[in-house]
Amino acid sequence: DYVVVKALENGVTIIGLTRGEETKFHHTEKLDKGEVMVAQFTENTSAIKIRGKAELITEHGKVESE
Amino acid sequence: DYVVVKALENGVTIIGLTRGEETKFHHTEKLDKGEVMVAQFTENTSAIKIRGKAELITEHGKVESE
Amino acid sequence: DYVVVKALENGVTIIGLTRGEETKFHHTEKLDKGEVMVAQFTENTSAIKIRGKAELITEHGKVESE
Amino acid sequence: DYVVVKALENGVTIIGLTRGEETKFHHTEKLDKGEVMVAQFTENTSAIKIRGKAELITEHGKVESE
Amino acid sequence: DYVVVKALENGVTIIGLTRGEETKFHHTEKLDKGEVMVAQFTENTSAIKIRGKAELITEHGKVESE
Amino acid sequence: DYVVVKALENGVTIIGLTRGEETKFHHTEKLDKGEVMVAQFTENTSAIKIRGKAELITEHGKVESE
Amino acid sequence: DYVVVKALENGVTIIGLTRGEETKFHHTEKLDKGEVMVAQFTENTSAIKIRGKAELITEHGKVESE
Amino acid sequence: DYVVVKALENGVTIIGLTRGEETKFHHTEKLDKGEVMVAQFTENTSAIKIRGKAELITEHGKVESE
Amino acid sequence: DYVVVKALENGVTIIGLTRGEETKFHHTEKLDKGEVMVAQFTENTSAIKIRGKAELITEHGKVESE
Amino acid sequence: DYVVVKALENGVTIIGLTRGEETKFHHTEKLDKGEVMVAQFTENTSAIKIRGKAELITEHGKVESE
Amino acid sequence: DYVVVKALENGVTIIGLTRGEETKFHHTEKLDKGEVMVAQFTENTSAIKIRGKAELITEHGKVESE
Ligand SMILES: N[C@@H](Cc1c[nH]c2ccccc12)C(=O)O
Ligand SMILES: N[C@@H](Cc1c[nH]c2ccccc12)C(=O)O
Ligand SMILES: N[C@@H](Cc1c[nH]c2ccccc12)C(=O)O
Ligand SMILES: N[C@@H](Cc1c[nH]c2ccccc12)C(=O)O
Ligand SMILES: N[C@@H](Cc1c[nH]c2ccccc12)C(=O)O
Ligand SMILES: N[C@@H](Cc1c[nH]c2ccccc12)C(=O)O
Ligand SMILES: N[C@@H](Cc1c[nH]c2ccccc12)C(=O)O
Ligand SMILES: N[C@@H](Cc1c[nH]c2ccccc12)C(=O)O
Ligand SMILES: N[C@@H](Cc1c[nH]c2ccccc12)C(=O)O
Ligand SMILES: N[C@@H](Cc1c[nH]c2ccccc12)C(=O)O
Ligand SMILES: N[C@@H](Cc1c[nH]c2ccccc12)C(=O)O
Repeated sequence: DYVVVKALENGVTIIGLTRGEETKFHHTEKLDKGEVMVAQFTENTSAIKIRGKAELITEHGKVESE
Repeated sequence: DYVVVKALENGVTIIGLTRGEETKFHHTEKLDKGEVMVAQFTENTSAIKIRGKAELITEHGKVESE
Repeated sequence: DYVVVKALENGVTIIGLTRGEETKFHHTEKLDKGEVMVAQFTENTSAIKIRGKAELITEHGKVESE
Repeated sequence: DYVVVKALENGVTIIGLTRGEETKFHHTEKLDKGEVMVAQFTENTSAIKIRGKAELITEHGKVESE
Repeated sequence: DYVVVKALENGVTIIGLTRGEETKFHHTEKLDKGEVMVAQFTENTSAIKIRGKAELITEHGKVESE
Repeated sequence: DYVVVKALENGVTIIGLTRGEETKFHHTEKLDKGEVMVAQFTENTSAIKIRGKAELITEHGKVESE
Repeated sequence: DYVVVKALENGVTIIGLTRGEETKFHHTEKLDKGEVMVAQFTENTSAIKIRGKAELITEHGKVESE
Repeated sequence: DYVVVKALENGVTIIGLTRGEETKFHHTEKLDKGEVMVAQFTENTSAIKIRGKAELITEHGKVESE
Repeated sequence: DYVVVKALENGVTIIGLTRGEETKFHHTEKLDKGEVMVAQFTENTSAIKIRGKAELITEHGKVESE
Repeated sequence: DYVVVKALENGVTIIGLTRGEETKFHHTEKLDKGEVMVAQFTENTSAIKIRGKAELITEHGKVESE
Repeated sequence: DYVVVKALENGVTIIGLTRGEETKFHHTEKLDKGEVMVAQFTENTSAIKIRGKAELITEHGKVESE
């Protein structure tokens, strides 16, 4: 399982939330406009949060964050 | 298995309910309008509750919470 | 395996029935109108009952409880 | 594997039959009109019987009990 | 793997045949008109026989017994 | 894996052939017209033979024996 | 994995070839016109040969032997 | 995984090539016109060669050898 | 799981991010215009970032980085 | 996983490349025009090269070598 | 998982990149115009790079390198 994120503006952030009893931010990846990141769910990442204007593509379809 | 939630207004909350004999809220994540969260079911999360106006995308299709 | 429930009125209840030889209610989650809950089948939950007006989405399609 | 049952009248019953050499009724769940139950096959339940007017949805399609 | 049987008349019987070297009837479930039974193949049941007028739904499609 | 057989006349026989180095008939089940049998491949049955007029439904489609 | 063979004339033969370093005929099953045989690949059978006029149905489609 | 071969002329040969570091012919099966062979890949066979005019059906579609 | 990247200009970079608690760049592969790279997710790579003008093809569809 | 190769001219070669740290040719199979070879990926073969005019069919579609 | 590469000109190269913490070129296979190579991802190869004019076919579709 992975998600594809394309930044539609500068300063888009992709945040990895920790797996386990606690839910914290363990990593924030900044994307500039046009950059694409493909990120898996992992032993350390069980939720992903996206801020800023971006296009998100998952197994269940597409959605745009703003 | 994961769900995709896009907040359509500020103050949308995504609540993780505990897996096991007891069912409690273990984490509440707040989303501002336009933010997107992709959240898995995990060893700690066996149910997810969404409050506020948001678009929810799952394997079985789309639905909007209000 | 999980089901998606969207409450179409206040006071919708989602009831988890115990897995095992006995079948009892182990948890009742109340939903207000517009709230959505996504609930898995688990080691503790092998049947789910829905009361009140709600939209239920499963792998096999949609149905509305009343 | 699970089945979805929506009661179309009061007094619908969903009966769980035991897994194993013997086949007995181990649980009968009553549904009022409009209520929906989603029930898995489990270690204890290898057959399910439905009495009364209800809509049944399974992997192989829909059928109405009367 | 399971089959869905809807009785179209009273007195429909669903017979479970034993798994193993011997093939005997281990259980006969009677259905009244309109009743529905969903029955799995199990450790004890490797063949199922249906007598009387009923609608049978399996993975491979529908057929009516008479 | 299972096959569905509907007898279109009396005296249809469904024969189970043994799994293993030897191939013998281990069981013959007689069906009357209209009766339906759903039979799995098992530890004891690796081939099935059908005699008489019947409708056979498998994963790969339908065929009629005569 | 199994194949379905319907004999279109008398004297159709379905031959099981041995699995392993050697390839020999371990069993020949004769079918009369109209009879149907459903035969799996097994620990003992890794190839199947069909002689005479028959209809063969497999996962990859239908073909007629002559 | 298996392939289906129907001979369109006499003298069609289906050759099994050995699995392992060496690649040799371990078995050649002759087919007369109209005969059909269904052959699996096995512990001993990791490649299959077909000579003569025949119709070959695999998971990926049909092709005719000449 | 793998992604396919075709560089649409010179100097496109494909960056592998480390799996585990820390998220760092472990490898950057430069592509010239027209070159294609097919890269898996691995024990060492749980996220991939693409900079520059390229076409990205994944299981969930196509997207162009800029 | 296997590939199907039909030679469209004499002298087509199918080359097996070794699995492991080294990549060498471990076997070259010659095909005459019209002959078909179906070859798996194996413990010994992790890449296959085709020279000469042939039709290649894989899971991902058809392509002709020249 | 494998990819299919057809060289559309002479001198096309298919490069295998090492699996593990380090990413190096472990093998470069040269293709002449018309030659086809089918290459798996393996214990040693977790990324593949293609240079020169070729047609690449993967699970996710086709793309041409230049
Ligand atoms: N730490 C949580 C993170 C999480 C995953 N899915 C969630 C849904 C709601 C709230 C939190 C979460 C967990 O691993 O379970
Ligand atoms: N603690 C419960 C949470 C839950 C999951 N699915 C449910 C359905 C209904 C009620 C509660 C639940 C469990 O793990 O089983
Ligand atoms: N305790 C039961 C609950 C149940 C699941 N499916 C059912 C169907 C009918 C009646 C009860 C049930 C069990 O785990 O098996
Ligand atoms: N006790 C039986 C119940 C059953 C399942 N499927 C059946 C079909 C027919 C009759 C009985 C059954 C068993 O576990 O096997
Ligand atoms: N006892 C038999 C029952 C059976 C299953 N499939 C069959 C087909 C034909 C005859 C008998 C059977 C077995 O487990 O194998
Ligand atoms: N005893 C044989 C029965 C069989 C299965 N498939 C066959 C095909 C042809 C002939 C015999 C068979 C076996 O288990 O393998
Ligand atoms: N004994 C051979 C039988 C066989 C299977 N597939 C084949 C293809 C060609 C020739 C022989 C075979 C084996 O198990 O491998
Ligand atoms: N002995 C070889 C046979 C083989 C399979 N696929 C091939 C492709 C090309 C050449 C040889 C082969 C192996 O098991 O790997
Ligand atoms: N080190 C992280 C990398 C990562 C994967 N997916 C992510 C999503 C968001 C942020 C970081 C990541 C991990 O393995 O989990
Ligand atoms: N020996 C290599 C062969 C190989 C497979 N796929 C490749 C792609 C490119 C180059 C070489 C290869 C390996 O097993 O990994
Ligand atoms: N050595 C790396 C190679 C690699 C695979 N996918 C990648 C994506 C980007 C950069 C490098 C890679 C690994 O096995 O993980």
